Amino acid sequence: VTPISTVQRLSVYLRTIKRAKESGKKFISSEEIAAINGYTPAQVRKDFSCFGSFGIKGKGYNIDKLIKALEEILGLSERWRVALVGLGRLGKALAKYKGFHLSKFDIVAIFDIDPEKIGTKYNNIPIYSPKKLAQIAKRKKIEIAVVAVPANSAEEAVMNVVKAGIRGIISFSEVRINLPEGFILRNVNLTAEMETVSFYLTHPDWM
Amino acid sequence: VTPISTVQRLSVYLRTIKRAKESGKKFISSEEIAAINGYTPAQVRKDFSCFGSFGIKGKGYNIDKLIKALEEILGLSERWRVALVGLGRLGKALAKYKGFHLSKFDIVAIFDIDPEKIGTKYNNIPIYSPKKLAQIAKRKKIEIAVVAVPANSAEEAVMNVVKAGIRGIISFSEVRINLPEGFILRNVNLTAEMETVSFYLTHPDWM
Ligand SMILES: NC(=O)c1ccc[n+]([C@@H]2O[C@H](COP(=O)([O-])OP(=O)(O)OC[C@H]3O[C@@H](n4cnc5c(N)ncnc54)[C@H](O)[C@@H]3O)[C@@H](O)[C@H]2O)c1
Ligand SMILES: NC(=O)c1ccc[n+]([C@@H]2O[C@H](COP(=O)([O-])OP(=O)(O)OC[C@H]3O[C@@H](n4cnc5c(N)ncnc54)[C@H](O)[C@@H]3O)[C@@H](O)[C@H]2O)c1
Repeated sequence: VTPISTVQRLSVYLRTIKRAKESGKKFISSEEIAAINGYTPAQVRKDFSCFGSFGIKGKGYNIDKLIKALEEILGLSERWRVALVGLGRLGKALAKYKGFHLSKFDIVAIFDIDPEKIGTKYNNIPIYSPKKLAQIAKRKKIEIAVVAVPANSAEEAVMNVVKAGIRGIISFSEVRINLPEGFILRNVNLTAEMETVSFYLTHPDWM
Repeated sequence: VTPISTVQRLSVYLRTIKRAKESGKKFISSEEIAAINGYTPAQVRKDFSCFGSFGIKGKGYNIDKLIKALEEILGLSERWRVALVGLGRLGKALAKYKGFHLSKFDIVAIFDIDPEKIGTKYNNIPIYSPKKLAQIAKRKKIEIAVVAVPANSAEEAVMNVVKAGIRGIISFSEVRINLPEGFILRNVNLTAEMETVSFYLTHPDWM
């Protein structure tokens, strides 16, 4: 079992190393990766060692090799097809966000209960009724769903996603349900980021 | 120095324990806290031990005492006054989000360059020109800013926040600048959540 905190560090490492590549670097050390993100070099080396060996003693890690390995580990060698459920204020910001496409996630279908939206497109993505989720998910090979509906309909919307057989789920309202084997549900909560900031403002010498 | 990953786990523990309180529990064990969130009981105990001792051998942690202690550690004993910079699709979703208020963060002012928005209100929050950020931040004792402007103006908007003396910053577009002592900048990137999902879909037996 790989703890979620390890996976999230791998994501951070990948972003750091991609930025280093953009600035023309060819090698990067665990010290550099750690310093930029507030981790320890030992933590970086330990995380990498779980997945194979990429470093050369004294020279650091080859940036191209490391990006390829991390992308493979994070499942980013292929593109993922994503459904967006709920096209409100947040849904619209997510549908327009270029970062998803840059990192291999393509929103290919939107689902909303609002009759004014069904049958139209947003950012060139077709909008369907949630009743068609199972049918469209199969046809478009959708494997991930992002749920951005009001809190009081989030559980019902997530259950609908599970019933449609979409195994990866991200919800912007806390949902706690029992999932079948092989399904993963991530509850995204931006207050956790706010609490990180309030922690360090309260304890500035622990930064 | 407290690593960011420790702080983010504390946030997750707090949410877990608050939910247990809502369901009427009085005590909770490190095993229960760990199991719900995919951590180990040893990790939970280690995290708590950094900040004091709250547990009673054999009975687990007193939920009311633990909530109070975690809120104090995370700096949530007081309410924080927050500025929102950028009132676009994402900004509107953040301004309406009830979760911030529930966990002690109040958006008290909005700043946007769009002349049609300046001088009006959104969700009963006044909208100002970004030129007034320093003046309004001082008057309303704002200590945290959430920046949701287009990627190409994010660095300029964050610099403006720093100049206004607002020490806690959350940006939805990656910004890398040198910060004065005592300032904290968190770059929020929802693709990290997507990558967590793609990791576990690629390695289902590591869940
Ligand atoms: N976790 C966070 O940090 C965070 C931040 C901001 C917003 N949110 C949450 O995100 C959610 C969306 O916020 P918003 O401002 O975009 O709300 P909104 O009301 O603007 O949009 C909701 C959309 O969902 C649609 N909808 C409602 N029920 C549906 C269903 N069962 N299936 C499909 N579509 C459905 C509506 O027609 C609407 O278009 C809210 O629950 C909010 O609390 C969370
Ligand atoms: N990190 C993530 O996961 C994620 C997800 C969604 C969106 N985003 C990012 O969030 C940002 C906002 O997205 P959006 O869809 O709301 O964009 P938007 O264009 O709808 O809104 C931008 C708003 O910012 C205002 N603005 C522009 N420059 C400004 C400045 N210098 N100071 C103050 N206000 C300014 C505009 O007037 C507008 O109201 C984008 O950069 C987008 O890439 C990030």
